[in-house]
Amino acid sequence: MIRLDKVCRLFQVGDQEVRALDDVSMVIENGDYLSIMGPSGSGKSTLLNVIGLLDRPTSGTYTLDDRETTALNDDELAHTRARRIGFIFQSFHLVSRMTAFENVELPLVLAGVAPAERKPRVKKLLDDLSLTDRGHHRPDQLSGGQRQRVAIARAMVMQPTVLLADEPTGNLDHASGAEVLAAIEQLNARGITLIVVTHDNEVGDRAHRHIRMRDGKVVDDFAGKRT
Amino acid sequence: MIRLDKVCRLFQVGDQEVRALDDVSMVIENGDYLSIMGPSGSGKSTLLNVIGLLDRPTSGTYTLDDRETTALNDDELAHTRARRIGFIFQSFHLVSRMTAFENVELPLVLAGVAPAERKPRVKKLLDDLSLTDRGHHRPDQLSGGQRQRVAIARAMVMQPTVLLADEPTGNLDHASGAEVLAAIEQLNARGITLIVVTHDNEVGDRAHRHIRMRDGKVVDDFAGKRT
Ligand SMILES: Nc1ncnc2c1ncn2[C@@H]1O[C@H](COP(=O)(O)OP(=O)(O)OP(=O)(O)O)[C@@H](O)[C@H]1O
Ligand SMILES: Nc1ncnc2c1ncn2[C@@H]1O[C@H](COP(=O)(O)OP(=O)(O)OP(=O)(O)O)[C@@H](O)[C@H]1O
Ligand SMILES: [Mg+2]
Ligand SMILES: [Mg+2]
Repeated sequence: MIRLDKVCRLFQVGDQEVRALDDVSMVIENGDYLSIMGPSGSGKSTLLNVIGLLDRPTSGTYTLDDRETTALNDDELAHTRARRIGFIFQSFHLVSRMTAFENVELPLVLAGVAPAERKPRVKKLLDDLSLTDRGHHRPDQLSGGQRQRVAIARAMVMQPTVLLADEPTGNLDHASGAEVLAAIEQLNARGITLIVVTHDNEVGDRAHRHIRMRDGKVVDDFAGKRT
Repeated sequence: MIRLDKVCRLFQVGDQEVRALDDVSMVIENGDYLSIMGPSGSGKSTLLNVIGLLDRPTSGTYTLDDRETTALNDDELAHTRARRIGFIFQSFHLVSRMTAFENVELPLVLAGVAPAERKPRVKKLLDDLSLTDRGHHRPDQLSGGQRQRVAIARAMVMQPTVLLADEPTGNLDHASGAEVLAAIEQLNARGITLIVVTHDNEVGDRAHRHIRMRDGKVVDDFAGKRT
């Protein structure tokens, strides 16, 4: 379970203070499927980064399965993150000197999974996302949407307990986007908590619960399929 | 006028050959407003890179206002590009150690425009794209959509004769996207040739002429507003 209590995240730029998250409180149960929408700059990525243990609140608390994360040191954060959280970044963050296959395989390599087990797992994910012929391309040899799908595959390959997707279909045509959504929703159907930040209403509407943000605040939080 | 004649662009990856552009021919008149749509990996960015003189055809010719570009050397290409073409990249390519303001100002600095003239021009563009309070933020201190708008402002600041936009609204909510489209369409209204690659049908429909690509080929090319 994810519990945020009065979380604030302030950024300082020169003498300007930016309230990227302003007093955010919420509870997310295991296996929930949330969408987060709102204007550009409203705090969506910052919220995801805090939930994903990539960033710490300035104030307030974040409890992940009864562990108070704000009390953990950086090593403990990194360890929890690697074991439990899959993150699809808005700007992908692929390793430029590795191929698509190696990028997706990397979390499994770092976790000590044997080649005989990890190779077919990576291959299956690439096939599911129509990247079969692009496995040996490096990121600079891929289209924007292909890079996005590699980032998605990498986030899924460890079967994390929480999958955080920051604009996963932003660079994709309708058909590729549908493929991606089917894949991550299948993970949710198996019990993985799924949080999707999106600007696309059609994508956001598929979630079971809908969060809207504005100026660092959660201004709307309602459950139920809208269509 | 832009004229492509049987343009091919092949990429070699190991022993695999990718036909990113496959026998593309088209004529674009000065002041035209085109959208280019198609599946992920169909060749849209590659087509834009060739038109924008960032990449050369493997075969075929590209004539830009009666100059055969395939005969130009790299310096001449760079010179033509700097003077005439504004490019909004799918992955932004901002200078990470410069502020948003400095990123937008950079083309004017390189062109030798005096501070007294370039400062207000940059400020106006930042205001038009709702970036007024973010001018002194560096790219890593901006949201994804804010970075996208900085990339857009930079492409517009030199008043290029051709503006090439690769998925300019991919990271933007509806309102920010509308702001961007209004700004670039205003340039088109003043005679600038505008080519927009997009996955969003609502955005693509606004163009006066619609190109569809599939597997490196142009499979559709029709004029007129669809709605
Ligand atoms: N440098 C390269 N080396 C090898 N293959 C490449 C290279 N650049 C692009 N490709 C391949 O060429 C094809 C077209 O790429 P392009 O980037 O033009 O697609 P796109 O239509 O812009 O896709 P998207 O909608 O995903 O951005 C893709 O299949 C891609 O893998
Ligand atoms: N490192 C930072 N330093 C200063 N300000 C920051 C930093 N990171 C983000 N911000 C600011 O915090 C606000 C929220 O940023 P965030 O990336 O969470 O927005 P977002 O909702 O994801 O936007 P988008 O839809 O454009 O991706 C923005 O106004 C941004 O400029
Ligand atoms: Mg964001
Ligand atoms: Mg592209």
